[in-house]
Amino acid sequence: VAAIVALANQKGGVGKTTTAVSTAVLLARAGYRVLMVDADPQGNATSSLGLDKQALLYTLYDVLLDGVGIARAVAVTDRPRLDLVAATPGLAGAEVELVTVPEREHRLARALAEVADRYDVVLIDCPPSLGLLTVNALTAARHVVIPIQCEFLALEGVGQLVTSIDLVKRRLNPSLDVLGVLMTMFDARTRLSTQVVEEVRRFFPERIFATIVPRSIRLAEAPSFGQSIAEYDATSRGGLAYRAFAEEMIGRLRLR
Amino acid sequence: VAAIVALANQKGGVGKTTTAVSTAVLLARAGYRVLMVDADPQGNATSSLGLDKQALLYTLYDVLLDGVGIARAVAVTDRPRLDLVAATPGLAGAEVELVTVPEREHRLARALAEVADRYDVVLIDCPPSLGLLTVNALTAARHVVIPIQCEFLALEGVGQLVTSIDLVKRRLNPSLDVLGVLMTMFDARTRLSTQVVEEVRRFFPERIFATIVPRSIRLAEAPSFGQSIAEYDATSRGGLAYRAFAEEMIGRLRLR
Ligand SMILES: Nc1ncnc2c1ncn2[C@@H]1O[C@H](COP(=O)(O)OP(=O)(O)OP(=O)(O)O)[C@@H](O)[C@H]1O
Ligand SMILES: Nc1ncnc2c1ncn2[C@@H]1O[C@H](COP(=O)(O)OP(=O)(O)OP(=O)(O)O)[C@@H](O)[C@H]1O
Ligand SMILES: [Mg+2]
Ligand SMILES: [Mg+2]
Repeated sequence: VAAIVALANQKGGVGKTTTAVSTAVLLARAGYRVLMVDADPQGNATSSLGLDKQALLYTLYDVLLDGVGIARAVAVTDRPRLDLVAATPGLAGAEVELVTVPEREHRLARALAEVADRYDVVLIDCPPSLGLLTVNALTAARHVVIPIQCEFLALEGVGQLVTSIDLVKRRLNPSLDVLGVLMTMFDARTRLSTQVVEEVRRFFPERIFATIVPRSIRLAEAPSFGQSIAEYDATSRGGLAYRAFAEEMIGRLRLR
Repeated sequence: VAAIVALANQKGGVGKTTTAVSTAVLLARAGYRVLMVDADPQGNATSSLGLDKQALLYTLYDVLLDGVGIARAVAVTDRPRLDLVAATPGLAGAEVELVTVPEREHRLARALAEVADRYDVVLIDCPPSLGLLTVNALTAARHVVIPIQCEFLALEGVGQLVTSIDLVKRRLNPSLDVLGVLMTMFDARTRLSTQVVEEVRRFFPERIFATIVPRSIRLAEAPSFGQSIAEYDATSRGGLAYRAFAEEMIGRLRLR
């Protein structure tokens, strides 16, 4: 059955989508069958893979709120072994509309159960909040990867995120575990980056990934071409870092 | 009565907090009485101003959910003419708890009415979402400033944000208007930044601020010292940009 991994952090702009998309493409290229679930109403993962949101029949909103079977919402991308469940702006309504729905936290978990056997890995890109969309992702996932930007303000919310993960683990999903913490946007020109890495290493001594993703303009340029870094500039510093990260993911997930 | 300005954008990490804090300190130094409202459960504006969250008696959560008078939640900072209503992680609960509260969108507007006459400007820092905390800020505000990062993924959500602002204007707060759009984290090393600025200029021809804030490490370092850029490094490129922006804000708000 698929390894289901959520990319979560309520701090905005820390590299959740970039990490999800980069890893999805690399794992699919390595031969694994990958499903990418875009659980962020901004739909950045959807557009980073070059999909046209207007052309989609069903999206994650239909699955969570209208009970449409997730198999019907799975869109094939033009990359072999990589499928996507897309998000559109309407998904923003789910945060409020789900509040009064029975089993509201389990909607995504139940939906994914239908297709999990068709994939080796499912990656869920979360929005920058700890609302019901992220809780759904954490309830559906067995693992969570926490991207943390190497900046001071990004440290602040980590405690709150860990508390939320523990809460989901205790009440909704006992098998959830923090697969690792990925440091992103490391800028060698400032001591601040090193200080943040050291602080996080103290907080998560065994879980911090060896790979540290540098700040690299090529990573910001890639989505404007609908490409992941592996397709846009694989040998850039950002491209090499995400290759190394994908290798670490294969190891930690014990993918065959 | 105070000019109430919300800093809003559901895209994460675009510079909402940095813009709110930089502007608050500069306006207070220019002689205006300023209230900063931190409406983000991450509490980045609270810590960027160097306040200790453990030492606060009341916070925004108490005002929105328990009906505590906002005057009791106002904390003085060590900067003359600059007060703050702080946020702590518990505020994250408000997004769900407010759903069933009567007049849920108007809680902040009603609370601010009590103290608006004591200030020239109120700045509200929003979380990276379009949930009830941001809707409360947009309902309380007369103006909204939209920081937009000069990167491709940041363009995607702008349409959705404008739709939400229009919705609030039509249903909840007819006096709401977009004061302007501030381009942030401009990186001269990539054509992408210029392309994004041109795209936004086409979308908001009259509202884009003349100031474009460059990407500058000093801005990321300042909050780790509990200082705004004006206090940490006023003559850095980021410091000069935010000084120019504060001047534009004084003009557009017609502050005496
Ligand atoms: N290592 C990096 N170096 C430089 N730019 C990066 C890097 N990683 C991501 N970016 C860029 O920074 C911005 C934020 O990254 P991204 O959108 O992946 O973060 P996010 O956590 O998904 O944001 P949100 O909280 O809004 O969902 C994007 O424009 C992205 O292209
Ligand atoms: N112009 C800039 N140049 C470089 N770094 C910046 C700039 N503006 C802000 N930063 C840094 O980038 C990060 C994101 O900025 P900030 O936290 O202000 O964004 P935000 O929109 O408030 O994020 P969130 O969506 O999480 O609330 C912070 O670490 C901040 O210090
Ligand atoms: Mg994202
Ligand atoms: Mg912020």
